[in-house]
Amino acid sequence: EEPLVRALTVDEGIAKVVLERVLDKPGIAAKIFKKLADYQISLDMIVQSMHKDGRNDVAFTVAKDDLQDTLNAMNEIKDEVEAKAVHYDDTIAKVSIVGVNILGSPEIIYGMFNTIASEDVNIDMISSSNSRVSCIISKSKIGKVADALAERFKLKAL
Amino acid sequence: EEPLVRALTVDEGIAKVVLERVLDKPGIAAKIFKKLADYQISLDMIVQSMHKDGRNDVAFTVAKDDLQDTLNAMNEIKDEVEAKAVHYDDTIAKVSIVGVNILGSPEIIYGMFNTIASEDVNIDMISSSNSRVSCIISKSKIGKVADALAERFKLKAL
Ligand SMILES: C[C@@H](O)[C@H](N)C(=O)O
Ligand SMILES: C[C@@H](O)[C@H](N)C(=O)O
Repeated sequence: EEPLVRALTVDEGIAKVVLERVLDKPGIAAKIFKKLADYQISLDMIVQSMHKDGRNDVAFTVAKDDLQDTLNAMNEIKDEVEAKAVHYDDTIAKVSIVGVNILGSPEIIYGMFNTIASEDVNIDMISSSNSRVSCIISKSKIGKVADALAERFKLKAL
Repeated sequence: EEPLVRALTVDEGIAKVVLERVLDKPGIAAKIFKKLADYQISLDMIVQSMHKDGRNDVAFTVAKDDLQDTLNAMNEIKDEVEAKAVHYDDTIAKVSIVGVNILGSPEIIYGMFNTIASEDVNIDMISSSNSRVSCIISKSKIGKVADALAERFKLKAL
């Protein structure tokens, strides 16, 4: 099927949490997410990129209402996974474009990032699956970015 | 709907590319993905986590057949985005669990990471959307990890 952006979604009810520089060895992610399961905390997005010097950052977003519980849970586990710090940011929002096989179209991907850049907005985090690309940006910019993306891809924001 | 893992997918035909320590300012991601669009390179997964000291890593996976073109494209752009290095790894594979609202179930997320950990396998990268969680691991481990996940979630690998 020809890749096409079918929808735009925006989520302002989330907060970002990052366990910085945890040990990059088997079992560490399991410990972190076991603790979140113990606290019954649903996840919104999980991102881990390349490790460096045997350490890695594990970043995820949760519902804002769960932020305090999440920080309590992460403070219980941070020594066991040797996190250098637990960072959080509740001034962020997520904007996503959705469509069948959109990663198959480099023009669509460039289109999203270029539209955000032309609003002079910095992209804080990126996560994707074959039918969705999500960017974390400053919450204060979400309105103008959503409008610009809706215009670029000729959509209505959901 | 009750979150449930409906499928397991495996992809061994990909390679990882990371632009390390690019400038973390508006427009940088657009430059990187413009170059990939110029080369007509489809993407498989894009991951960017938290920045540090005004720099960030932009990581993505492409089809193995596109790796050489991708490296050529990234070497053309690396100075403009001030990347410290262009890293690649073609010894990786991706395993994903798929299901409606699986991020809403912290037990399922923990289940995936714990199953990989119990095979003593390190998770290299993580990316997710609301219905899919993907892990990049060593290609040599993909068989046993896929089998263990299929057993854990009572599925057949697609
Ligand atoms: C690193 C890159 O994503 C940058 N933050 C941008 O917005 O383009
Ligand atoms: C950092 C964390 O993901 C680790 N690599 C693990 O496999 O658990």
